Amino acid sequence: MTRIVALANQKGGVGKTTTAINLGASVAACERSVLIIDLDPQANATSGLGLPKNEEQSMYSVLVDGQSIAEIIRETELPALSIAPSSVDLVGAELELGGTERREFRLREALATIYGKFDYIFIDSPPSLSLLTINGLTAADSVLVPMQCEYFAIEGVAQLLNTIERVREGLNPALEIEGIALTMYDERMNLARQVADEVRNHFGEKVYKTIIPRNVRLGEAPSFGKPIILYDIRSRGSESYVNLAKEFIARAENI
Amino acid sequence: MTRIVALANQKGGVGKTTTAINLGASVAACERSVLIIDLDPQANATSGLGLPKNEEQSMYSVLVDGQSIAEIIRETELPALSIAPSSVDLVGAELELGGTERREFRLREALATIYGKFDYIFIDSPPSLSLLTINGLTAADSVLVPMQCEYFAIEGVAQLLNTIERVREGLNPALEIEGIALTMYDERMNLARQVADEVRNHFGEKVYKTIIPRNVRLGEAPSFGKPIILYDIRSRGSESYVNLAKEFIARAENI
Ligand SMILES: Nc1ncnc2c1ncn2[C@@H]1O[C@H](COP(=O)(O)OP(=O)(O)OP(=O)(O)O)[C@@H](O)[C@H]1O
Ligand SMILES: Nc1ncnc2c1ncn2[C@@H]1O[C@H](COP(=O)(O)OP(=O)(O)OP(=O)(O)O)[C@@H](O)[C@H]1O
Ligand SMILES: [Mg+2]
Ligand SMILES: [Mg+2]
Repeated sequence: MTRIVALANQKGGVGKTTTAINLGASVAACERSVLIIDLDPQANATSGLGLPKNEEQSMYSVLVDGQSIAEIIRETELPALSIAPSSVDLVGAELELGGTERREFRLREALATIYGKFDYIFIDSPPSLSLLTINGLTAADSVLVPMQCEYFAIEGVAQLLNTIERVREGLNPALEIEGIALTMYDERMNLARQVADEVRNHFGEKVYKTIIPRNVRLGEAPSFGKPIILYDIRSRGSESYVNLAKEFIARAENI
Repeated sequence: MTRIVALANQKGGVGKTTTAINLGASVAACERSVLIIDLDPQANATSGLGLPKNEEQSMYSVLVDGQSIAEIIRETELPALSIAPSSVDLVGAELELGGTERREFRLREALATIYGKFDYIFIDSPPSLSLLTINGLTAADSVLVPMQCEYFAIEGVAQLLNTIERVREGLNPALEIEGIALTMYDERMNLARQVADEVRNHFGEKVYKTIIPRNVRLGEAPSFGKPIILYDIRSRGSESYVNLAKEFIARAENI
């Protein structure tokens, strides 16, 4: 039983990768086996976990050349956390898959070959709603939306929900919304509270109670190639992602 | 004499739009006529200046339908600042232009029709290196790179410079680097200083001396549809973008 969760939001810099790494790591620390799929040509999740991003064996070779995904999966410092790395080659993937039959299903078909090997698979997406992100949404059971509590973040939600709807109708009827996670919350900003309230009014119970605060340690951790719980377990960043993981598991496992 | 500057960085949320709006506004306040081109389907620059983003007349109709760009230009609250708005339709533009002859030159050809009408044209790009951003780089005299002082920001630079080089070789031999602007600087973060030093070591004089600090007011201003200098002239956000404007003008006009 594997639950596949796509992290998606076309707005840039809202914490998709930071959430993929740290929610992934914190769920793994709760004794669940976790795989992170890095679907972003920027390969931030890959380097944020200390792996090189110019390897020949990557999500590029899986999606474009059809290499077996099991062959490219790498371990991380955390025993229960693995990653299928990206590489800069992935920049060309959308173009190269452009005319291919069933190009939206490449990831879905790859994940079918490892179904059951992990409790959770988190897919990190690029800041766009194009073919790579669509592959993530088509492969997933659900989508988790990291949302920064700022003005431009609110604006992009309608378009994202639109895309999710179109994927449901045309490609993946079972796609659900796992939840909305409020990220990079800055208490000094009046606007942050207003945005958080508006998101809760709109999405109700879907919004996780845990809010991830702005915390310098979260920005520093990837420069050491570590998730926050290995970099600074006592930080507010660690505390909040561990709480988010517990809330995530309780919801996903109906506890 | 118009100088066309593309704001580009494929990393998300590094301040491209915030710089397009506020450098644009601050340069306009220095008695230069400025046009902002919103090339991002998210249309953040458009809404951040208080305009609607679902209009029929937008950069979509210019790039895809060939509408005259002069017809879509709108005024803003600042007399010397205008904007060519984006719209959500632009999402489809890259696909629709996909097979078109000279699809990288659509913006360049449109800007040729208004050459000389503005002192400066700033082009806001989406967080990607695909066709819309390529149109911006092909149309521009130079590219200004907003860079956030965080780990993932450093990683993306090589790829951006690569793209600039390929545009020079194949599409726009005259493309220069206008400069690098350090944005969202958080003094509490050791990493920020290290990243800033590394950027200066690498790019030397190209890096503007003015650093834009993290300032809550900069995040609030777009929710009122205003540039920072109309929203809160006394804020550190205003002060820094005004200083950046002076530095920008001095460099661009060889003063
Ligand atoms: N809660 C936080 N506190 C402080 N810094 C954070 C926090 N969350 C993320 N960051 C930092 O903010 C930047 C943007 O975050 P991140 O890269 O995770 O966003 P993203 O949505 O994946 O961006 P992109 O759209 O480019 O993929 C990164 O430098 C990251 O380290
Ligand atoms: N110096 C700053 N201080 C505080 N907040 C800022 C600052 N600069 C930008 N912001 C806020 O940070 C968020 C990201 O900035 P912005 O949207 O300008 O980046 P971007 O590079 O255009 O993002 P995208 O890649 O999605 O186009 C926005 O909510 C913006 O209001
Ligand atoms: Mg990311
Ligand atoms: Mg932007």
